[in-house]
Amino acid sequence: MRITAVINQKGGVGKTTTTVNLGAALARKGLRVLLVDLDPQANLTAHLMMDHAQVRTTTYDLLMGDAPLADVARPTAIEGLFLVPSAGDLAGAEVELANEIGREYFLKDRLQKADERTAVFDEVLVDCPPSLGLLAINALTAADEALVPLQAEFFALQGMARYLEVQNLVKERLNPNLRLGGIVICMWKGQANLSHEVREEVKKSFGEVLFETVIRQNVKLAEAPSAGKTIFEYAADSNGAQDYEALADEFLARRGVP
Amino acid sequence: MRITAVINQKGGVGKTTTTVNLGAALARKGLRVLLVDLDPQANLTAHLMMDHAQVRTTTYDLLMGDAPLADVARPTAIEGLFLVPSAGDLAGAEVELANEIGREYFLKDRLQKADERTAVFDEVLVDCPPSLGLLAINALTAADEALVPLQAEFFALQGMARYLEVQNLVKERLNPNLRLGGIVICMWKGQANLSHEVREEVKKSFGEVLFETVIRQNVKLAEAPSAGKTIFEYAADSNGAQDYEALADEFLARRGVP
Ligand SMILES: Nc1ncnc2c1ncn2[C@@H]1O[C@H](COP(=O)(O)OP(=O)(O)OP(=O)(O)O)[C@@H](O)[C@H]1O
Ligand SMILES: Nc1ncnc2c1ncn2[C@@H]1O[C@H](COP(=O)(O)OP(=O)(O)OP(=O)(O)O)[C@@H](O)[C@H]1O
Ligand SMILES: [Mg+2]
Ligand SMILES: [Mg+2]
Repeated sequence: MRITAVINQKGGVGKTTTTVNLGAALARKGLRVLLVDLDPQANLTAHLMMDHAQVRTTTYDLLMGDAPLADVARPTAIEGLFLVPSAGDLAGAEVELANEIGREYFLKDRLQKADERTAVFDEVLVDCPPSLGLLAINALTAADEALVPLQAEFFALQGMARYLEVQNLVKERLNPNLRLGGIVICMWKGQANLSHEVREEVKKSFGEVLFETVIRQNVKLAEAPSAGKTIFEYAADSNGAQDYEALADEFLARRGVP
Repeated sequence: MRITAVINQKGGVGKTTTTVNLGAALARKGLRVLLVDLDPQANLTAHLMMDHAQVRTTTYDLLMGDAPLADVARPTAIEGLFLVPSAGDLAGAEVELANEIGREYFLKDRLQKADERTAVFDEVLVDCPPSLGLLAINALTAADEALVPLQAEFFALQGMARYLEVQNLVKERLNPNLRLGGIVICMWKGQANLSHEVREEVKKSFGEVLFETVIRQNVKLAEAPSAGKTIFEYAADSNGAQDYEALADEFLARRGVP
């Protein structure tokens, strides 16, 4: 079971969109994939049409309660794709965790307590909120690697510098295994010089870490959530479906999975 | 001195872009405008090219230290436009505030302590981080009104429901004057049915609160920050400049300012 934190404190860069669609692309290749909604906004949960009435136990119960992972992870409409849904109660977790001993290890501890019912997950993707608070730190502490969606715009580079500071601290003090698995450019519009300049800058600073695959701006990706579908069910021939399929191939190739 | 919180916990919807350009448009009309960067990401500060070397006292010093507003508010390159810059130290404030008595009133208290040197500000716009944590609550507690930038995409409506819950609690318990001054649609692409559906939905739910002015998607708005300029210096004839000019007119008309 490999754990990836999908993280960037900059808002609106494609974290949730990447979690759903990369997750779905991996499930389509026969892997068993668990998505964890670690954002109190619960966009990932809404995207997969987990109507709040259906949601019994949430990420909050996993983190702060006694609910085992097997009870909280629910199947989605996509074969092989499971979700730990979140709700507004998760907003409270950040404050409640603040005074707990070992507050950074709560998620790691719960995911590792997986019993034989949940040990079958191949990949876990954790959708993070747009911040570097305790929920995001929990994700980085539990993760084998971080995947950073990035929008090729001005604020991206400043954000990366800040993110790396935090990742290095987590690696030093909480999770020595943590590595930056990849940066993926999302919402690529490619029409402005700015996008190309930022991409070059990222390539210069991060080299191989930057995925070759770029997720192009594609209105179908923005529409799919309102239909409660992943891009593969909503618009299988779209650029969005192609790009996330290509990202999944590259993601697995980096793992050495043929 | 009227205080407006520019707020939406959904990330990447145009909060910083609106704070800078609405602020600049108001300053161009002869008003004295103070922008407060309340986001540890410090995008607003970077946009106005406040090189970190120039930044001596920050929003953190204002909130947590003893620095009076007059010492922290700095002039920008734009006449009549001032900025309280932020830096990474602000990330600590959220945790430090958690155990303080009256923790929600820190910003309100500092802005109200304004002496004759700062009493001349007509408008204060506070750029909020993408969350509803203590920094955002401080902004809502200090504010006369909230301005909510909104992207006409699927997650917008779910976000608004959550936002209103929090605004109502702040109004009930901390700031009875608080009102929702306006919702402004940003990054309008208008090409997808989805955008129109969301806009209709918002109109239905919020009526007059929704600004007539819509900020269209315009690459010049995304480029201006890399030049350290507002849209009016960077591309005065662009859609972006027109739209933020129109927003400023509507913003003032709502105040009854001729
Ligand atoms: N490649 C793309 N093309 C077009 N629209 C996209 C693309 N990726 C994401 N979007 C849309 O852009 C918006 C922001 O994306 P998303 O919500 O996934 O970002 P996020 O980083 O998870 O945001 P937050 O910081 O609020 O968690 C959403 O409305 C989404 O549907
Ligand atoms: N109308 C617009 N047209 C084109 N690009 C825009 C527009 N408004 C904002 N942008 C760009 O979109 C990105 C997100 O905008 P911005 O950073 O202002 O949002 P935000 O809500 O402040 O984000 P955060 O939640 O991270 O604070 C930025 O790169 C910005 O330059
Ligand atoms: Mg998200
Ligand atoms: Mg911002």
